[in-house]
Amino acid sequence: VIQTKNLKKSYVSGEIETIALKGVSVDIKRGEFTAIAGPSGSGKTTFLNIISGLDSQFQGEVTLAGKNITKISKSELSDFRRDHIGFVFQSYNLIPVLTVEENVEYIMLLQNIKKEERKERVISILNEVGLKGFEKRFPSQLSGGQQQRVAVARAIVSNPDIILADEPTANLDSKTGESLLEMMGMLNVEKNITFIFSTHDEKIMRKSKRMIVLKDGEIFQDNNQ
Amino acid sequence: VIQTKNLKKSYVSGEIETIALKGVSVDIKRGEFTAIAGPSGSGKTTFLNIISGLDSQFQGEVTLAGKNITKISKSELSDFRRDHIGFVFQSYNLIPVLTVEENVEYIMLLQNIKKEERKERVISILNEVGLKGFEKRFPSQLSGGQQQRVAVARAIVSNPDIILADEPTANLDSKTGESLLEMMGMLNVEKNITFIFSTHDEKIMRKSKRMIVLKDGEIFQDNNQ
Ligand SMILES: Nc1ncnc2c1ncn2[C@@H]1O[C@H](COP(=O)(O)OP(=O)(O)OP(=O)(O)O)[C@@H](O)[C@H]1O
Ligand SMILES: Nc1ncnc2c1ncn2[C@@H]1O[C@H](COP(=O)(O)OP(=O)(O)OP(=O)(O)O)[C@@H](O)[C@H]1O
Ligand SMILES: [Mg+2]
Ligand SMILES: [Mg+2]
Repeated sequence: VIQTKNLKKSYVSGEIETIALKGVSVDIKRGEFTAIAGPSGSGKTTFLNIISGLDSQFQGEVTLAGKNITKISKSELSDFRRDHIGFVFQSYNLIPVLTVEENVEYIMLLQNIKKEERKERVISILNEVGLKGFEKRFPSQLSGGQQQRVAVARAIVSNPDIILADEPTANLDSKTGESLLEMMGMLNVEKNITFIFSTHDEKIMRKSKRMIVLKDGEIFQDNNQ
Repeated sequence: VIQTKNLKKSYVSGEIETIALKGVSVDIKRGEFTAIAGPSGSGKTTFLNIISGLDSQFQGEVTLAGKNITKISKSELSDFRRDHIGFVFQSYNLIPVLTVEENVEYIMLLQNIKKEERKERVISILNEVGLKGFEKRFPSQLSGGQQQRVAVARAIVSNPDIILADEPTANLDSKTGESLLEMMGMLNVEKNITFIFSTHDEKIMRKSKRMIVLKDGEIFQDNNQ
């Protein structure tokens, strides 16, 4: 469902050029439960931002659900992303002026889902991530790990085909992280949702069926091959 | 060096009242290397914000280096904090318009340390946290874990007596996290700096001499007693 061929990316600012990805080729199939691991600065976030269509400045080829994302229009790509991809940012990126409920519901508003169904799904997913009763709070009224779980709930609630999560358990204690992971494992098995996690968490790496290890912008190891 | 007696804290906003700490009494001695553990939402960040003097809205007593912090003036408390406490925020809180070098150097400017010495210490501490050569970058040009390490470098560079770190290794791979921890362990042994970490990282818990576990705003376990 996601292929990259010789993916390269460098960030240029002023005289500084940082090569973040040096030619990453990978083939991820529908229904995979795959971890992207590697040291701090190895290119995990850069990789996820590109394969999700968020970052369009790169060299090489990226194919998403059979479409070459450099060849389709911006609006077709953002419609595809809204309808098929759930994304969890490393820094959560919750909208501060919206409540927890409004943050989680937002994508379903764009998809014209009826109010009753939206409300039902928001309450159910918040309950699943352990945040029952937190609907009316604002992000600034939450702990770090609570904000992180709202970000995960938001990515899952619209039933996407693909969930890309950047460090989804970094601020969670092991019990909370474990139950979150179990929930995502069930979605993967029951609904065949493809999961790709960037992570340092050894629990996620152990639970993943496949692990791709990045090092200095290259694939160091891929236990699928 | 830090005592709390029956520390209570609740956040009130509109009709919602959240009791974050329900009477925490703890005595932390100079030179300790102590972890504060506990589930997401158990009160770790709230506790660190109060004992560092950042949050002055609480009930109960807090004594910092022999002074009752509710009885001293705001300016005396903020001078004390600047000269004696290094703080690592859970969300790093780097200043976006300053470079890495300027972010780390900032406190030493307030302490009127000479330019040559400031520059030397910044280069040395960035090297120690594995970010040699990143001096001129801005926070937005760094990975998550790189920003986190800048936040740790900033807390340590002014040689404080007490370092309070909220989840200092959450976005670091285990090797980078381990070397950071080792560096902090050496500062603790060689300079008798008191370290208090809020953490979910089992490596930090194993390395700590003392662990206080919070649960729902109370002390669940303290292996010092
Ligand atoms: N500004 C705030 N307004 C209202 N409630 C808050 C605020 N900050 C924290 N809380 C609540 O207080 C409780 C304790 O929060 P705290 O941030 O101290 O937990 P924590 O142990 O640091 O959690 P985590 O491991 O997720 O960072 C939580 O239930 C949280 O929702
Ligand atoms: N906006 C940017 N401008 C310049 N350089 C950047 C930018 N974002 C990332 N980089 C650099 O690109 C490299 C890869 O960064 P990336 O964020 O993908 O790493 P990562 O594997 O996600 O790290 P972490 O585990 O610390 O989150 C790093 O060296 C980083 O400094
Ligand atoms: Mg990252
Ligand atoms: Mg916290």
